Amino acid sequence: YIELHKVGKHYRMGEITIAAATDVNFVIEKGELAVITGPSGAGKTTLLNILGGMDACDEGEVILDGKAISKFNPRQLTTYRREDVGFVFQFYNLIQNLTAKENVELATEICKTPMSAVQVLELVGLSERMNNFPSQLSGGEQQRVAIARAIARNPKILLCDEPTGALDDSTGKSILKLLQDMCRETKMTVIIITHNMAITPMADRVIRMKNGTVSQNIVNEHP
Amino acid sequence: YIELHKVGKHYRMGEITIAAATDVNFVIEKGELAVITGPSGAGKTTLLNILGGMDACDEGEVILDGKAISKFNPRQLTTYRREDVGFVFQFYNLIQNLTAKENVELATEICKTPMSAVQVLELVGLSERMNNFPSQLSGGEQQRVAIARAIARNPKILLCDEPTGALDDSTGKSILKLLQDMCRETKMTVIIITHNMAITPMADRVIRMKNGTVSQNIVNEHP
Ligand SMILES: Nc1ncnc2c1ncn2[C@@H]1O[C@H](COP(=O)(O)OP(=O)(O)OP(=O)(O)O)[C@@H](O)[C@H]1O
Ligand SMILES: Nc1ncnc2c1ncn2[C@@H]1O[C@H](COP(=O)(O)OP(=O)(O)OP(=O)(O)O)[C@@H](O)[C@H]1O
Ligand SMILES: [Mg+2]
Ligand SMILES: [Mg+2]
Repeated sequence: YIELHKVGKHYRMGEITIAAATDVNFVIEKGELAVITGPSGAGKTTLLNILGGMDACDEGEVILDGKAISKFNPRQLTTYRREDVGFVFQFYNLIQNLTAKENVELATEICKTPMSAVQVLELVGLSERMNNFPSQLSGGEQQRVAIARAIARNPKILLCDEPTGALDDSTGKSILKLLQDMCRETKMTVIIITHNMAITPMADRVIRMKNGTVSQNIVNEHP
Repeated sequence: YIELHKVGKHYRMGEITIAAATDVNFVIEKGELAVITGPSGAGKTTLLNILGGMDACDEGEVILDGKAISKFNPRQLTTYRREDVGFVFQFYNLIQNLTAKENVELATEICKTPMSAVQVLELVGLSERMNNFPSQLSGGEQQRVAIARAIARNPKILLCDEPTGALDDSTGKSILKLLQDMCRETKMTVIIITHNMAITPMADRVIRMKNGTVSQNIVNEHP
């Protein structure tokens, strides 16, 4: 469903070239919950940005559902990002002067088959706080609004960069169980970047990165 | 060294009052590494903001080094924040158009006994990236700049809100070991909010919070 062939990305900074990703190869099947893990600076966010059409790779190919998104022009990428991708950013990116509920509603406005904002906010445990602004919410509460916003779009692929970083263990686990359930019920393909190794047994696939490349590709038979 | 007596903080939002902290009582000895832990929304950031003079409590007393900071006027609070406190925020708060090194240098400009920016950035493993801007750094790299910036000020108390949230296990451990060493060598009092329960054995004291109040106060004899 998702295929990466020899994907590379580098940043040129004066005389130095930083290789953020080098010769990255992997596949992810439709409806899988895949986890990308690895040390700080390994290239995880870089890969997710490429998968989400937020950034272009310099070498290699990215194919999703048969289409080569690495060859998309800007307009095709915009459509791809708007219709097919749900994104949870490493830094929550909520709109400060909209409430939690309004943040979710805005994200689903141009969506074909959105979920109800109230329902999704209940699913992440925020029914009591949905009329609050981000500045009136704790770090973990803001992170959950960001997750609700991405899920509500009912995307083909859901990309999450450290979705449980600011959550305590039990809230984090229930969020992951929620993502796992949605994965299985709606055939949504979920890719999660995390440092939390406790998550990896719940995934169908674990992609370990190191220094910009894939060091290990593990398939779990019974997650 | 640090004493909290019956500290409370609430937010009034229309008809509803949210009790962010209620009847909080604990002491922390000079030179201790204390960890505050607890579920999302428990009141941890609220407490840290009060300890750091960023926010005032509504009830109770906060005493540091014999002074009642809960009674400080705005000018005393400003001096307190500038000279005595190092703060690592839950969201990194780096200045986007200054490099990592410049961010640290700025923070130590009005400091009495700062550490060298270059040295501290080496301590957190960023000697190769100190001339980069925050947007050119990974999430974990930005978090480490924020930590370096707080440490370099050589403060009396160092307050860290989830300092290792975006770091992989091994980088996170080395950062905590660094904080633990500084605690012991410089008699700096360090207070860390974290969800990472693996950290708690390294602390001298663990304060567990739940629903705005302290549920458990544990002293480790041999951390
Ligand atoms: N705009 C940029 N310019 C230069 N270098 C960059 C840029 N963005 C990322 N990098 C570098 O590319 C490498 C990979 O970065 P990336 O953000 O993908 O890491 P990561 O695996 O997400 O790390 P973390 O766990 O710390 O968030 C890092 O060395 C980073 O410093
Ligand atoms: N400005 C505000 N207005 C209203 N309520 C607030 C405000 N700031 C915090 N709260 C509420 O106070 C409670 C405690 O918040 P706090 O940020 O201290 O939690 P926390 O323990 O840091 O949580 P997390 O682990 O999710 O970061 C939460 O229920 C939060 O929603
Ligand atoms: Mg990252
Ligand atoms: Mg918090």
